Amino acid sequence: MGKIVAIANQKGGVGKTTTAINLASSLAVMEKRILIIDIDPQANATSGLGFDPANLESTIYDVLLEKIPYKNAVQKTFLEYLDVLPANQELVGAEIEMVNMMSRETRLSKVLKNVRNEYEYIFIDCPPSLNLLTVNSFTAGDSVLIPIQCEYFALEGLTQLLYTIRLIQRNLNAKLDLEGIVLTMYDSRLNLSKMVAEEVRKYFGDKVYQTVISRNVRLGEAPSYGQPIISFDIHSSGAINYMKLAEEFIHGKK
Amino acid sequence: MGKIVAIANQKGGVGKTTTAINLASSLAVMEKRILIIDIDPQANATSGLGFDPANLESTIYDVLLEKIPYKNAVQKTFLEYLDVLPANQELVGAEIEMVNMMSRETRLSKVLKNVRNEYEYIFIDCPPSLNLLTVNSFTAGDSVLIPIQCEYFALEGLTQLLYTIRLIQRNLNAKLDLEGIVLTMYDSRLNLSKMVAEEVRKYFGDKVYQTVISRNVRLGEAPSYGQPIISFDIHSSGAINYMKLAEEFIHGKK
Ligand SMILES: Nc1ncnc2c1ncn2[C@@H]1O[C@H](COP(=O)(O)OP(=O)(O)OP(=O)(O)O)[C@@H](O)[C@H]1O
Ligand SMILES: Nc1ncnc2c1ncn2[C@@H]1O[C@H](COP(=O)(O)OP(=O)(O)OP(=O)(O)O)[C@@H](O)[C@H]1O
Ligand SMILES: [Mg+2]
Ligand SMILES: [Mg+2]
Repeated sequence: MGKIVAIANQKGGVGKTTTAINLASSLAVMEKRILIIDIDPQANATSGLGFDPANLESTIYDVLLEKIPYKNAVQKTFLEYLDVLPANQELVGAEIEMVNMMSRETRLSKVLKNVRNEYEYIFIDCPPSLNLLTVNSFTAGDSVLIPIQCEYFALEGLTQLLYTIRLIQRNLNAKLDLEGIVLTMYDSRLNLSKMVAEEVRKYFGDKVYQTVISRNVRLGEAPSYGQPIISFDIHSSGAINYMKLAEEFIHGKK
Repeated sequence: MGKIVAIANQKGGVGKTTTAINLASSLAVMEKRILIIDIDPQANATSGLGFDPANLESTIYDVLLEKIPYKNAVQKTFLEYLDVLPANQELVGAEIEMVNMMSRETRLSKVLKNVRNEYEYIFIDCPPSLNLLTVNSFTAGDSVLIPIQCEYFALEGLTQLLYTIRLIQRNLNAKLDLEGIVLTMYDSRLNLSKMVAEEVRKYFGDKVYQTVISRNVRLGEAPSYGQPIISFDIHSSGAINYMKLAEEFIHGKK
């Protein structure tokens, strides 16, 4: 039985998409069958894997709003065990379109009913906002993986995020769990990075992965070639960090 | 007559809040009367200026939803010419609460009717999303200032943002203009930074400020002390960059 993991944090630019693409592809290389669902209208996970959001037959928008089967929108990638359910900018309108629909929070969980039989892990790359698309991801998900950038503002939004997760657990999805917290863009030369990392470990203890993702320009370059880091530059610190994270993710850190 | 400038980009973590705080405070030091409006539920501009979002009598939420006069929520800062209209996490609910209201897109412009008489520049720090709060800011604003991070994904979302601005110009606010584009987190050692900066200047020509904001850790440290860079470390490259940007902003770059 597969597991659905939402990758979320309403703070922008903290490494949600980079973690979705690179954790998923590291697991795919370990021959785990993986699906990435891009539910962000920016469609960065879609383009970061080499697809052009403007030229797709069908996307998550059609699955959510028109209720076509999710399989019709899934795209294969050049990694055998990695598929992607892409997004495009039509998704910008989904929020407003869904607000007045019946059971607007559970549309995604309904359309993903059988996905756990097809894949071992399903990662949902969320937008930087606690909106209906993120709420749908929390309702459909088994757990939430939270990337936290080693910067001051990154600490601020955590209470809001945890509050939203608790709201979903109480009202929409009792089984939703915190999968873990991964520290990103860590720069060992900066006190700021060290300070934030210490604070996060102090509050969240063993919910924080031992593996820390360091700042590495190759992670920023890889998406412009439409590739995950593992195929773009397997010797980079970024690739090593994400492969280690994938190991820790599978074998359970806590 | 004052000017309302929305600082927006739906891509997360590109330096919207950092630009709002530091451009505004550099102008305040030049004795221009400045108001920062924080319309992001993360309330980073509020906390970055030393306020605790959880301990405020009234915020932009009360102004937008309860219609209290904006002056009742304005806070003075330790810079004589800089005030802030703060946010807190109540704003998370504003989106859904406003969707079914009459003229939901023009609520902010109505409550800010007289603000141009009180301040020379009013900067609105927007959330990383093209949602109703951002649409309200575009409807109330005279122009949009777009920070662009020198990273690959930063280029992806621009068409969506420009499309939204055109929609607002056509349907809600014909006078809305593009104030300018500022390149942020530039690292002169990285080809990625150079490549993105070149692309942006190619497409946008003289709409792009000459001043580039370099990556500078002091900009990331300043908010943890609740201070703009100009009072936290006036000799830092971050402070010099934002003071130069303020000069260029006032004297018109183009
Ligand atoms: N460890 C890292 N080292 C260097 N650059 C990184 C790292 N992780 C992410 N980046 C870069 O930082 C930027 C932000 O990362 P990313 O887009 O993954 O964040 P996000 O949380 O998905 O953003 P959004 O909130 O807009 O969805 C991107 O340009 C990405 O390439
Ligand atoms: N020039 C810079 N050099 C170094 N760090 C920077 C710079 N500009 C911003 N930062 C840091 O990068 C992070 C993202 O910046 P900021 O929060 O201003 O972006 P934002 O666009 O407002 O994010 P959001 O989309 O979440 O609102 C912050 O931690 C900030 O302190
Ligand atoms: Mg993303
Ligand atoms: Mg911000």
